[in-house]
Amino acid sequence: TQKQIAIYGKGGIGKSSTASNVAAALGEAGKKVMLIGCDPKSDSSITLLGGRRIPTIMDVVRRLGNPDGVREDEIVFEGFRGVKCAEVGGPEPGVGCAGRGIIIAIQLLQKVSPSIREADVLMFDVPGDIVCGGFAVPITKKMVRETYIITSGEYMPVYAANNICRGLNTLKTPLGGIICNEREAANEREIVGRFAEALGVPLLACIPRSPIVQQCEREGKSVLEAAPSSDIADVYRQLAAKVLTEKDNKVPEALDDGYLRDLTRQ
Amino acid sequence: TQKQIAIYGKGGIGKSSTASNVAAALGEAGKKVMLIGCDPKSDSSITLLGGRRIPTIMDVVRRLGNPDGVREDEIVFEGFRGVKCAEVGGPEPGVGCAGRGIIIAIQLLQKVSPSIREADVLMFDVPGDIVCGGFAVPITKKMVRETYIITSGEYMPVYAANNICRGLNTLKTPLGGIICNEREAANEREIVGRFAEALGVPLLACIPRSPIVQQCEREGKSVLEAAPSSDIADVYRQLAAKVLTEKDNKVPEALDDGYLRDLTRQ
Ligand SMILES: Nc1ncnc2c1ncn2[C@@H]1O[C@H](COP(=O)(O)OP(=O)(O)O)[C@@H](O)[C@H]1O
Ligand SMILES: Nc1ncnc2c1ncn2[C@@H]1O[C@H](COP(=O)(O)OP(=O)(O)O)[C@@H](O)[C@H]1O
Ligand code: SF4
Ligand SMILES: [Mg+2]
Ligand SMILES: [Mg+2]
Repeated sequence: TQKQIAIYGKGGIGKSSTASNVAAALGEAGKKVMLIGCDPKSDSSITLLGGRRIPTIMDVVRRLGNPDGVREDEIVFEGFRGVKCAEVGGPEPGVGCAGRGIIIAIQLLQKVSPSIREADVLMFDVPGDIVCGGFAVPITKKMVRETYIITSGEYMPVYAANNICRGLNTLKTPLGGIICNEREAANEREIVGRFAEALGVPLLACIPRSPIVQQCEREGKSVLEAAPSSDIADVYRQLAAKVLTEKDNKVPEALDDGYLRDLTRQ
Repeated sequence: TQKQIAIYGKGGIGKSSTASNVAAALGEAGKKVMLIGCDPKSDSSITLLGGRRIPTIMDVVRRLGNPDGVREDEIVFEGFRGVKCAEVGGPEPGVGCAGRGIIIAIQLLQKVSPSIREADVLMFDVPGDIVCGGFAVPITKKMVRETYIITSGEYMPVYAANNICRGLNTLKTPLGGIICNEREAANEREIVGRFAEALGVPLLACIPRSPIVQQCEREGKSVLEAAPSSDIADVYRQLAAKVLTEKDNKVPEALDDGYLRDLTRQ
């Protein structure tokens, strides 16, 4: 069966860099992958497409006036190692709802793109700053079976991660694990390890903060493409392998805010 | 006439610390101030209330089952220098809409709290990570006449600030100015100064990154209360005075993303 996952986390924590590098690693391992960016920044797939920003689904729909008549090749683009990329695009600033956009995008992809059904792995890259019904749409539309949350050892990203767990609990959706994207805060691995343990889910990876990631990003390439023999490329490969393995379907219970403050104040 | 303002910015950039310290400074200057926190974190007023977290309006409404019968003293609390504090509370994680909550809260406050009309200054503290119709509610419900955006010199907060300008442009709402809350990034004051200049609005303050702010926060007090003779208390006083002055009503035009990348890559 198709692996349907979503990657959530606070803005700027490293969702897109992690999702695109994991997608590239899965592609390298021979899997058919589709990556759907749901962040209004629409930058989930840039490093899979040689630095190119693709038209967002909402831009194409707004230009045509309605979703009918949109062709697959106008909204789905093939990137590194055959990864299929699509960007939802953001709400009309100040007036729209991010959730409405994601609903329209999913319905359109289901109509025009065989990849959304045929991919071995379907990945959604979703912001977790605000845990509202809008950003839960990939889950409520039954396109996601398990989620992964990216955090660092600092209070704000951990707070956001915990709030995402509250949403997952309301929606009875499993959390496959926590991914630490390091910011070089003190005791970071220990803090995030204890956070994952308290939630009862595995800490799947600690991705070091590395200039290689930013350098590859500047070249418009994933680490898997631009630095395939680097240590950090292997970190993403190992994470990709862990994402593929079956896990207990643990629906998280959010932790107490006081605990998070103490944990990150170390 | 009542000064009706909103403070927007990316999560974690310093909206609440700035809003509560400016509110305290306005209170010290004899103004009647009401501060309404619209961030799901509901931590806008903690340092005005001696470190106490007050019940959110959404919690009170959910507990009673409907907004009728809620009394003012259940949702509005008086803090340092008489500042009236209210916290909207977040959406039901994963299902609700932050905008719905803000609408319910504003309607309820207008019914039960004379302060919302009688305050000299009405301030909304609103997250700007996602610029959707939900977080524009204080503006669309005509409770805000001018806005202020907080940023640092780093790309992500500047990107969020620019996206907020896109929303303000759609809503034809003036931007009173940019506030730089320093993160000690290289050339920060210059970068944020040029950003404000490119938008055609003043850079109202550069708030230094100071351990005093965090120290006071840990004591559950504003800088105005716990460190009134510090330099940084004066920075907030000067900012409060600038907020009170009349400005040109400039509706911002968002800048090009490429310009933002170049600007912050200095
Ligand atoms: N492991 C890492 N090492 C160094 N820089 C990183 C790492 N992960 C992410 N970054 C950088 O952090 C920034 C934000 O990451 P991004 O993936 O865009 O976050 P998000 O998608 O969560 O908003 C990017 O510029 C990226 O290059
Ligand atoms: N000028 C400053 N100097 C030092 N720390 C600051 C400053 N401004 C904010 N902070 C700290 O940054 C953190 C985030 O600030 P906060 O006001 O809660 O952000 P927001 O409301 O935008 O999410 C807080 O812990 C606060 O103490
Ligand atoms: S559901 Fe979420 S994205 Fe949609 S308008 Fe409400 S807060 Fe904004
Ligand atoms: Mg991203
Ligand atoms: Mg805040």
